[in-house]
Amino acid sequence: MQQPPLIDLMIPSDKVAHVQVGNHLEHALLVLTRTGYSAVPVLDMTYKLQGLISMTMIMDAILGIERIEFERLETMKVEQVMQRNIPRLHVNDSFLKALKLLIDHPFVCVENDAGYFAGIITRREILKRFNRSMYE
Amino acid sequence: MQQPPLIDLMIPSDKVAHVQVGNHLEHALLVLTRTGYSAVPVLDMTYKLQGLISMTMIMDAILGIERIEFERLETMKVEQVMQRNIPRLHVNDSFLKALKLLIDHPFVCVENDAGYFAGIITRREILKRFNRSMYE
Ligand SMILES: Nc1ncnc2c1ncn2[C@@H]1O[C@@H]2COP(=O)(O)O[C@H]3[C@@H](O)[C@H](n4cnc5c(N)ncnc54)O[C@@H]3COP(=O)(O)O[C@H]2[C@H]1O
Ligand SMILES: Nc1ncnc2c1ncn2[C@@H]1O[C@@H]2COP(=O)(O)O[C@H]3[C@@H](O)[C@H](n4cnc5c(N)ncnc54)O[C@@H]3COP(=O)(O)O[C@H]2[C@H]1O
Repeated sequence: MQQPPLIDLMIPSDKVAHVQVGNHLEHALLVLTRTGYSAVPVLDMTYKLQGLISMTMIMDAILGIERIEFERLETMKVEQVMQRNIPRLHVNDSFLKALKLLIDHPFVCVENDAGYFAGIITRREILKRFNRSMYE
Repeated sequence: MQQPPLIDLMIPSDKVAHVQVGNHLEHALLVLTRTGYSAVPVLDMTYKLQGLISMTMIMDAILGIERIEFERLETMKVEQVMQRNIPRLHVNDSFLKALKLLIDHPFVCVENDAGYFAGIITRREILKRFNRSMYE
């Protein structure tokens, strides 16, 4: 199968739902529920990638010993709960490098030369490409 | 790439986290949060596949107009909220049929001849197989 450049597969940043490090968990929960995504990137005010946040991370943070501590949604921030250690791709990385990461991650964030968030590569886009190659 | 039989890729039912149609949403939320899965199959008491439930479906159900109505977690049941219309594969279906479905679904449930839940095919397993083929 021909290896396409990542830019051909990437969902550009302006189409990617995200939250800010400083948002409260309640806002993040609303973004995830309304978009229907189970996880989205977390950016800072300079549009640099800081991590990712998922429904599970939020639920984990508010699940107390005796009950679900819903008030924590208003007091805790995204940056206290997000996953900071995440794989990153550069716009010029190879398809094979992206594929390797997508084995364990539903999506991977892509950065450009200046270190800004450029978009995401998703499993769906890779699978669509492989599906096409099965019929060529 | 060689097309493997689905049984080679399938995660067998005894390894698949699931919930029951009659469980309350609170139980489903705990299963999802503890396993870390964003969605799992829903079975009935005869071990037949009835649908799937996700974090988002649960959150959607309890997100009221003014506030998050957490009490609904104890009053509502999985069967009121789950997605019933889901793709299904048979153990003897082709790899290509599974691939096509996995473009739009992170996992697809597999049924056996007797119509019982046999396991799931995940995007991760398909991507691992494609990754291997890129180096053969
Ligand atoms: N609103 C929607 N419209 C159409 N299909 C939808 C959809 N929401 C979910 N899906 C389908 O469900 C898959 C899993 O979504 P999930 O939100 O768990 O996982 C997603 C989500 O965490 C993230 N993602 C995808 N597109 C995004 C976007 N535009 N903004 C932010 N995050 C995105 O990447 C993961 C993998 O996405 P992928 O497309 O491979 O796979 C998606 C897609 O096939
Ligand atoms: N406990 C864990 N251990 C290791 N890796 C984990 C993990 N939880 C999540 N992941 C990674 O995150 C991906 C997305 O998981 P998610 O729960 O959104 O979406 C999952 C989940 O909804 C379902 N799933 C996978 N394995 C399952 C199982 N044993 N029981 C129930 N549902 C399962 O199939 C979807 C796609 O799974 P896939 O393996 O392709 O992709 C998984 C896997 O690469």
